[in-house]
Order: sequence, then C-alpha cells, then structure tokens
Amino acid sequence: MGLILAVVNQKGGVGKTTTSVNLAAFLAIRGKRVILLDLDPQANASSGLGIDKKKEDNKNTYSLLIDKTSLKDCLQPTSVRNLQVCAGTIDLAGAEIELAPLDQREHCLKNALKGFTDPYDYLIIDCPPSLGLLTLNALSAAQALLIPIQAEYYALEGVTQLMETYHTVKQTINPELEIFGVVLTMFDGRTQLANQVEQDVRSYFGEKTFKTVIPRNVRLSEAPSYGQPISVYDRRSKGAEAYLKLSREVLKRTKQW
Amino acid sequence: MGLILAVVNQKGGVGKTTTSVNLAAFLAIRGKRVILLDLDPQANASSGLGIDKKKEDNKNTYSLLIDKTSLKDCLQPTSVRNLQVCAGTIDLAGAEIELAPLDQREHCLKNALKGFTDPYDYLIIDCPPSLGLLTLNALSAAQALLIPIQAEYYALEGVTQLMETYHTVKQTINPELEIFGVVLTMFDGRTQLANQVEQDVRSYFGEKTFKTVIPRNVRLSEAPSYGQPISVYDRRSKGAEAYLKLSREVLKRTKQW
Ligand SMILES: Nc1ncnc2c1ncn2[C@@H]1O[C@H](COP(=O)(O)OP(=O)(O)OP(=O)(O)O)[C@@H](O)[C@H]1O
Ligand SMILES: Nc1ncnc2c1ncn2[C@@H]1O[C@H](COP(=O)(O)OP(=O)(O)OP(=O)(O)O)[C@@H](O)[C@H]1O
Ligand SMILES: [Mg+2]
Ligand SMILES: [Mg+2]
Repeated sequence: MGLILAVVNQKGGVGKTTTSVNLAAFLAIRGKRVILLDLDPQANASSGLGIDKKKEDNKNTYSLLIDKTSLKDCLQPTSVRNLQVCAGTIDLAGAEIELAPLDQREHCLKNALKGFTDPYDYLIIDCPPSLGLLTLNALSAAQALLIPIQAEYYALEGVTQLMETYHTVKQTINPELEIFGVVLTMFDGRTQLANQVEQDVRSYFGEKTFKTVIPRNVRLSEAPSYGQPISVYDRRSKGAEAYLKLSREVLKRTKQW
Repeated sequence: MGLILAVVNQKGGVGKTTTSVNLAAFLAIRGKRVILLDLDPQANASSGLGIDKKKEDNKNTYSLLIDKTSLKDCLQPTSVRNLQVCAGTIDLAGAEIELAPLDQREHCLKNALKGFTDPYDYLIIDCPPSLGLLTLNALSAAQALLIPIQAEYYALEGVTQLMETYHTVKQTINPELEIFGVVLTMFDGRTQLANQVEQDVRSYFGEKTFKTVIPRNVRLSEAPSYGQPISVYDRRSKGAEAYLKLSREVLKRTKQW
C-alpha cells in the first residue's frame, strides 16, 4: 500500500496547500500514483488543481466523511496524469460540529479510507489551519506528517503547539504516527529573520528537515489563479525547481521508510 | 460605549494578527482606550505584544469564555499606554468542543462582555483562521468587521465564503453586524497579481475598502520576535507608516459610524 501523508501546521498561510499541490504534481509526473485529499473547507487545493467546485453532483471529502461515500466515488481526475483529487468543500466547515458527538469522531477519515483497495503510492492530505477535529482525523488516518514551516517568527512559535499535539495523538489515537519531514517555505535568504528561523528549525528537527528550501517566488502564488500546479504553469520558475527537488528528496526518503 | 471590531478572515496568514496588534497600538498612542482580545489558540497577538503566556496564574480568553471570569480580571497591561490585552491560550483549541453542546454556544463571548462597564473606545478581537465556533462568537459579539485581505489569489477566493458567513450571521445571530472596512495587506506593487487583487477588492467592496494599503515590509514580521508592535520596534519603517495611516482612517470612519 501507499504512504498516507498529512500536510499539517495550524499556523495559517505557511504553504500547506502550495506544498500539497506542487509536491503531488511532481510525484505524479515521476509516475507515482498520487491522491490529493483536500480536507480544508476553503478547498484551496481543489481550485489550485482546476477542480470546478460548483459542479453540485460531484462527491467530495464531506461525502466521504459524513455520507460514507467510498473514496473511489469521490475521486476526480486533474490536468496531471496519475494525480486524482478528493475535492474540498465549504460543507466541511459544518463537519466538525457533526463529528463532535460521535464515538469514533477522530477516526472517521481513517475508517473511510479502510475500504479503498485501488493501488496508490501517495495519499496526501491538505489540512486546514487548525488543530480541530478535521486535522485530528488526518492525524489519525496518516502514517506520517509533512510539516511546512514559513520562515517567520509566528510560524516558528506555533511549532511547539504542533509538537504537543503530535505527541498527544501518538500516545492516544495513532501510535504509528511519525514525522516524515519538515520543509521551510517562502524563504527569503536576504532577511536575517529567515536565516535565523532556518537555523532554529534545523537544530530542532535535525535530519527530519529537508535539505530543499522553498524560496519565495511569485510564480507559485500566480499558478492557482489558473488552476494549475507550478509544473504546468511555469516549469522553469525557481518555485518549480524547488518543488521538483523536494519531490526527489521525498522519493528517496520513502524508500528508506 | 466603544466600538467592538472583529478582525476576521478564515484564510490563514493574511495579516489578521499583524493588523490587530499594530492598529491597536497606533489607536492607543492617539489616546484611545483600546482592548485587544486574542481569540486565537495560537495566541500570536498576545506574544506580539510581549505577554508572557507561561504565567499560569493569569486569566485569559478561555477563563472569560468558559470559566466566566469577568473581562476586567482577564486584562493585562502592555508596553503601550492605553492598550490592554485579554490573552489567548492553547486551551481555546478545546473551547470549540466545550461550547458545541451549549444552547447559547454562539453568544458566550457576547454575554461575557455584557458585564464589562469600564470605559473603552475600541475592543479589537483577533480571530483564528476558521469560521468555527470561536469566530462565530466574535461575529455575534462584534458590531463590525475589519477584514484584512492578502493581495493573493487564494485569499481573494476565500472572500466569497466570508461574505456568505457574514450574511448568515446577520440574518440569524447578529442583525446589527456591519462591515467596518477592508484592508489590503502584504501588498507588493511590483507584481501583477497584487494589482489585480486590489482592483477586484476595490470594485467588490467599494468605499468600504480603506485607501491605506499595507505594503509587504520585513520589519512587520521581525517585530513580533521582540514582543513589540511596529510603533515600538521600528516607528520609521514603511510598515509603521502604513498602520499609522490606517489608524487615522479608522478614527475618521468611527466618527461617522
Ligand atoms: N514559496 C512561495 N512563494 C510565494 N508565495 C507563496 C509561496 N508559497 C505559498 N505562497 C502563497 O502564499 C499564500 C499562502 O500559502 P498557502 O495558501 O499554500 O498556505 P496554507 O498554509 O495552505 O494556508 P491556510 O492556512 O489558509 O490553509 C498563498 O497565497 C500562496 O499562493
Ligand atoms: N505587511 C506585512 N509585511 C511582511 N510580513 C507580514 C506583513 N503582515 C504580516 N506579515 C507576516 O506574515 C505572517 C502572517 O501574518 P499574520 O500572522 O498576522 O496573519 P494571520 O492572518 O493572523 O495568520 P493566522 O491565520 O495564522 O492567524 C506573519 O509571520 C507576519 O509577521
Ligand atoms: Mg491551505
Ligand atoms: Mg493570527
């Protein structure tokens, strides 16, 4: 079976979606079968891959979690071969309140994925900016975490909370959960702050920190307005080069996993 | 009584905290009595104002919402005269699940503020990046919304969801709720994307859009690591000038409110 990776950080705007979408695209280009599961009510990963959210009849992550639709029926193709998406939806905002009274409230996603038997290499979950029930469902379903950290102070400050939650989840709902890797995003090497944050992150996470650092690159923020990953929008940009390099590191690390 | 402003946008990392902290500071410098209420479990606004979150015995927004401590007992002074903070805490992450079963679950904050009789000019609520129960409490307690919008595509896309929530709240839990203003943040005039987003925001929100645009300025992201608002950290920076200008527009608009 494939590797289920939750892309998570409760700090907002650190590059979770940008990392999910572009890493998924480059892994798929290398021939890996990739599923991107958009667990965020904002559904940014879905629009970043050109999914039309207005098509009412399409099944999505809400159908998977609450209506118990099979994952197979929720998947949609994208402009990238080997990459399918389970789209996000605003309805997920209500899912947290609907899940709250259930016995297995943290395990709904894990249970929903159990029935899926099609082969895949990676299932990447893009999480919302919170540590609420949706993210807890991702932490329960995933085998490993991919943590984007923006090279800024508030983002660094949030790491402690994230680690506390990781340890709690590991002791309670998912003992197998590991940290797959940490990636620095929106890095502007000209600022002292970014260099300081990089130093702090590498000393805290050691080998878990990917060598690849994602630079701040306006092409990455333009691509979603065309519904395209960076591999399609501007393959020669610094942003694309960085995510290609990251995908190579991810492939290497998966072999040793 | 003063104006209760909720600084809200479910999109993460758009500058809610940076706007709350620095606007509050410049309003206080002008002699206004300002309270900053940190409703985010990340508690970034609190650390951005130098509040020591480790001091266990201090009351905070969780005490206010769940333990029914009076707001007066939850307020702490800051390095800026006339500015007090009701600090955020990680415990707020659990508050959403604790509030969910309550009858008045959206009105807990509104009810908690009712008992506060000390005079103030502005009560600014920094919201988390979601439209869950904590943010709904802010939308119920506030008279008006201040909406920061990052000059990026995903942030623009999220505006529709925010407006849907605003209209629902206005029809159900708070008919008085108005849009006080919309401010563009992290604006880099050299990019076409930023200029496009500005055009879209001004045509969508018209007069509600502040003339002041907050530029991307690294000094704004350095200041929180010293626990200082930009008025203290680097009063001459472009970021400080922009938030000073914004505070002037806010004062003018309050007179006509
Ligand atoms: N390396 C980069 N260079 C420039 N812009 C970037 C980069 N990475 C992300 N962005 C832009 O920054 C903004 C925040 O990124 P993104 O939305 O991916 O973060 P997120 O963590 O998924 O946010 P949220 O917490 O709201 O889910 C987006 O507008 C995105 O296009
Ligand atoms: N105008 C600006 N120029 C440069 N950096 C900025 C600016 N405004 C905010 N920042 C930085 O960008 C990051 C995101 O801003 P901030 O944390 O204020 O957003 P937020 O909307 O409060 O995020 P969250 O959704 O996590 O609450 C922070 O690291 C902040 O220091
Ligand atoms: Mg996202
Ligand atoms: Mg914030």
